[in-house]
Amino acid sequence: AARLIDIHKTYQLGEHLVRALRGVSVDFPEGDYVAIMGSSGSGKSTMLNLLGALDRPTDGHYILAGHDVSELDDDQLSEIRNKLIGFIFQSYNLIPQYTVLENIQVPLHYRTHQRTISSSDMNRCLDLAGRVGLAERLDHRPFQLSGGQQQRVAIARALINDPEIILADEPTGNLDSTTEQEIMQLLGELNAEGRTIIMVTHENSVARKAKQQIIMKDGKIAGFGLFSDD
Amino acid sequence: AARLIDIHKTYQLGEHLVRALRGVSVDFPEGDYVAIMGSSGSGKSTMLNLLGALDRPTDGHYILAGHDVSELDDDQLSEIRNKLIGFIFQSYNLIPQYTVLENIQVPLHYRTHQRTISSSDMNRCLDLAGRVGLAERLDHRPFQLSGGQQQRVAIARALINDPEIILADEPTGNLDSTTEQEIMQLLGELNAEGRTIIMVTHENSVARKAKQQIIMKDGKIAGFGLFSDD
Ligand SMILES: Nc1ncnc2c1ncn2[C@@H]1O[C@H](COP(=O)(O)OP(=O)(O)OP(=O)(O)O)[C@@H](O)[C@H]1O
Ligand SMILES: Nc1ncnc2c1ncn2[C@@H]1O[C@H](COP(=O)(O)OP(=O)(O)OP(=O)(O)O)[C@@H](O)[C@H]1O
Ligand SMILES: [Mg+2]
Ligand SMILES: [Mg+2]
Repeated sequence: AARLIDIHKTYQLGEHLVRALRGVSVDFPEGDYVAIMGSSGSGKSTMLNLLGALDRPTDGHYILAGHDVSELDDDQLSEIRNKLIGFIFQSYNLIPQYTVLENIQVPLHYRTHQRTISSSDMNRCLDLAGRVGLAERLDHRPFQLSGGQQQRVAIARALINDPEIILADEPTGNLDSTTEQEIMQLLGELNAEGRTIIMVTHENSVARKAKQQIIMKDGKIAGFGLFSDD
Repeated sequence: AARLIDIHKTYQLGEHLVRALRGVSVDFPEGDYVAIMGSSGSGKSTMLNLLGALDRPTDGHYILAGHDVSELDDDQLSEIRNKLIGFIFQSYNLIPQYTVLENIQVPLHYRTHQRTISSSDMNRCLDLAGRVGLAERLDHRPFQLSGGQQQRVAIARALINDPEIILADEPTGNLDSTTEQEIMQLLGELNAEGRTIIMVTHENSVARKAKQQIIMKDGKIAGFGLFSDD
């Protein structure tokens, strides 16, 4: 589904260079379920942003669904991204002026083959809102929600287009263990349907639900498997 | 240090009433170290916002450092809050246009008895930035930082005025376990110095560092002590 080949990502900060990724190569076959772990600043979100085609590498190649992303222009990239990928951001990126329902619907407006919201779309919105426990809050806005409720809106929104690839950046960071288990249950079902899930987490309880774990350190893959310290 | 007496907080949402807190009474003596746990939406952040005098209860009394908060006007409240309380927000609330250093310095500008930044202030900024592992990033802005790095700026900022009361809303939600341990170490030292710490967390590994735990459910205190399920 997605393959990174010797990926480098460097940010220029004034005269300072931050080498966020320093040569990352990894293959994610379809149906994979991977947890990316590692210390704060080790490059996890940067890697996920590249996988989500939200950013381009400084060096190296990213093959997404058979296309080399560097050979696609921005429009082609947007189209592929919207069709294939659902992204749960580390800081949610909800639209403050939109209600919960409108936020969940945002990806539906980016579909190239269907511009209107059908009744089956609406049913799917209501169903997902119910799955994340927000059925009663559809007409409220982000500032009226708790941190965990906002996170759950971001999760529902990422899933509305039935994406083949789900990229989740700390999807349960603001959720208590019961709610976390419900979300992990949902992700497990999606993976069982054949979807590819790549999630960043720093919690072993979440990481062990995945099929394999990748550990990042200083912009490189340092190892595989769970941390053994807790 | 802080006492809640039969606190109610109700939000009006159109014709909908959300009763976020439904009769909460609890005393936090000086030097206390309490973890507040409970499911998403149970009222934890609302309680912390009231303790931080960032919001007023719909009913009940809040006694902060001997003053009934309802008898203080907004200016008096601001002054007490800035002098006594350091607040780590669930969504950080960093100022995007300010650098890391400028963000850490924000509370210094609100001091009523000293409007300029002295060299000892500056030393404290550098020291705190070092304590949270951000000494090299002082001139960068939030968008150039990872999620956990942004959280650490919020932590340093909350501590810059040497507050007597530290209110922390999920202070390690975006931190890996090593960085989390460093932050918990720092909070432990501050409590050993006599400061009162009230922190919201949904992680047992964090909650067990506190002296006691309070469990919230549906806007009320449902019990005390750690969750036994993980
Ligand atoms: N400004 C607001 N307007 C309306 N309702 C609100 C507002 N702020 C919070 N609420 C509601 O009050 C309830 C409690 O919210 P609160 O943020 O205290 O929960 P929490 O325990 O911190 O949850 P989480 O663990 O998800 O952060 C929730 O149902 C929330 O939607
Ligand atoms: N837009 C940017 N400009 C400059 N530097 C950046 C930018 N985005 C990220 N960085 C830097 O790149 C490095 C990796 O960041 P990244 O967000 O990938 O870390 P992370 O592993 O997700 O961390 P966390 O666990 O704290 O979220 C960090 O040093 C970060 O400060
Ligand atoms: Mg990150
Ligand atoms: Mg909260």
